Amino acid sequence: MSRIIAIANQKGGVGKTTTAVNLAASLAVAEQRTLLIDLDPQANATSAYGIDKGALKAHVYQCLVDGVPLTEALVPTELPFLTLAPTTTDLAGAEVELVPVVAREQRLAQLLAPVRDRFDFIVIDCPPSLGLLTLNALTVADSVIIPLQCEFYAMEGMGHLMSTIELVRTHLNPRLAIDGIVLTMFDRRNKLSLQVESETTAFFGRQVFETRIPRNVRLSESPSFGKPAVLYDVTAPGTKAYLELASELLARLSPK
Amino acid sequence: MSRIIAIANQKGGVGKTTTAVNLAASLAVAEQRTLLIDLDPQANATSAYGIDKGALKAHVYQCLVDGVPLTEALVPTELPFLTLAPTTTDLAGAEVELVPVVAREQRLAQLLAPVRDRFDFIVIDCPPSLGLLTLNALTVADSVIIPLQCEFYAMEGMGHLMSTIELVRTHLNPRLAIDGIVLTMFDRRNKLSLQVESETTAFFGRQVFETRIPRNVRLSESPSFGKPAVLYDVTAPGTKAYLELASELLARLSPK
Ligand SMILES: Nc1ncnc2c1ncn2[C@@H]1O[C@H](COP(=O)(O)OP(=O)(O)OP(=O)(O)O)[C@@H](O)[C@H]1O
Ligand SMILES: Nc1ncnc2c1ncn2[C@@H]1O[C@H](COP(=O)(O)OP(=O)(O)OP(=O)(O)O)[C@@H](O)[C@H]1O
Ligand SMILES: [Mg+2]
Ligand SMILES: [Mg+2]
Repeated sequence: MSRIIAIANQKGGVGKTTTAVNLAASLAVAEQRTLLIDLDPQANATSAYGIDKGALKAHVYQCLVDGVPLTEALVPTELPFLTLAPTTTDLAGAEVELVPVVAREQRLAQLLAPVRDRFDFIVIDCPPSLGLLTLNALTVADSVIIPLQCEFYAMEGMGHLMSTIELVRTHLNPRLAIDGIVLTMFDRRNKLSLQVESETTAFFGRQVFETRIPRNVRLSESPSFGKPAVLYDVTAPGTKAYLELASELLARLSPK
Repeated sequence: MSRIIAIANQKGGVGKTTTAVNLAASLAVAEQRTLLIDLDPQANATSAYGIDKGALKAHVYQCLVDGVPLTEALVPTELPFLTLAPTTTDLAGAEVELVPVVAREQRLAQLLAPVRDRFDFIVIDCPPSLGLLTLNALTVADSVIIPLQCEFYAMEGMGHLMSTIELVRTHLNPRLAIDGIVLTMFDRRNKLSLQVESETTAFFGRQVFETRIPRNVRLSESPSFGKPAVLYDVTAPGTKAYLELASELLARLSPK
């Protein structure tokens, strides 16, 4: 039975895509059958795997809005245990086009039902908003992982994100859990980073992953080569951190 | 006659709010009568000026959706020449609620008409999307300033942003100009920064501001004190860069 995890945070630039791309790759390295869904119209997760968006047979927008089966859109990656559901900028239209649709928050759930048992993990990269695309992800997800950049504005947004998760639990998906909060772009020498770390662990306790993702330029270089960090520079601190995050997640999920 | 400038880029975390907040403050320091509009439901520009969102008489959502006059929402700041139109997270509802409204892209233009002559500059902070809020800003704006983070994903998004600006020019606002692209979080020692700088200047030429905004921790600390950088640390490299950006903008706009 697969676990569906949404990588969500309405604050922009906090490391959602970097986390989705590299966590999915790390789970695949651990031989977990993994599907990465690019649910962000920026289609950054699709570029991160070097996919040519012009040559796609089908993509997520067509599945969500036109009813094309998700199986038509799935593409393999260089990692044997990782499959991708790619996106193009067309997806930007879905936020408006889905507004009048019946059960508009359930579209992604309907798409995933026929394929979910093929995978151990389904990881969803969300856009920087709490609109219909993110709501679709939170509605179908078993859990959410929240990347939190160690900055003031990112901390400030946590209240709004948590109340949205509560709303989803009440009206759309009562079993939505929080797998954890992962501190990203963490720099131990920076006062603000340490302040965010201490406030977040004080407030959220064990919900904060032990793993810290350090600021590491290799993480921001790898997408320009169309590779996840583990295929670009396996020795980089950022790569190791995401491998560590994947094992921490697996340990948290395995029955005690 | 005031100039309305939208600070826009759908890529998250590229420095839109930091640019809107500190450019507006720098224009006010240059004694230009300036209005800063927070059009992002995250309400980061509102927090950057230490405004208590719970104590507001009125805010931008009520103006856009309920028709409250914008004058009701305007609040002073510590800078004599700077006024703020504050926001709360309620604004997140507008992206969906405005969908069925007649002339939905013109709501902000209608709001600004009665107040625009009181200001020399109106600066609009946009959310990380190309939805109805950003379209409202691009429809009323004379020009747009595009903050560009020196990273791969940010570069990748420029095509989508430019084609959206073209669409707005064709259907909604034929006089929309681009005042310029400003490179943010620029780090001369970082290969990727230099690569983005050379590709951007090669492609966009004079549209790129000479001013580079360096990565500077004082810029990310100042919002936690509810002050723009010029009131938090006037000697910081980030503060100086935004003062420089304001003078470069004024020089570009003044008749030769
Ligand atoms: N740990 C890190 N070290 C260095 N750079 C990073 C790190 N994590 C992310 N980045 C870079 O920071 C930028 C923002 O990260 P990313 O795009 O993953 O965030 P996001 O939350 O997905 O953004 P958006 O809100 O636009 O979807 C990217 O250019 C990315 O390469
Ligand atoms: N030049 C800089 N040096 C250091 N930190 C910066 C700089 N510019 C912005 N930041 C920090 O980087 C983060 C992202 O910047 P900011 O929030 O202004 O981007 P944004 O484009 O408005 O994000 P969003 O897409 O969420 O609206 C913030 O925490 C901010 O404090
Ligand atoms: Mg992203
Ligand atoms: Mg912002």
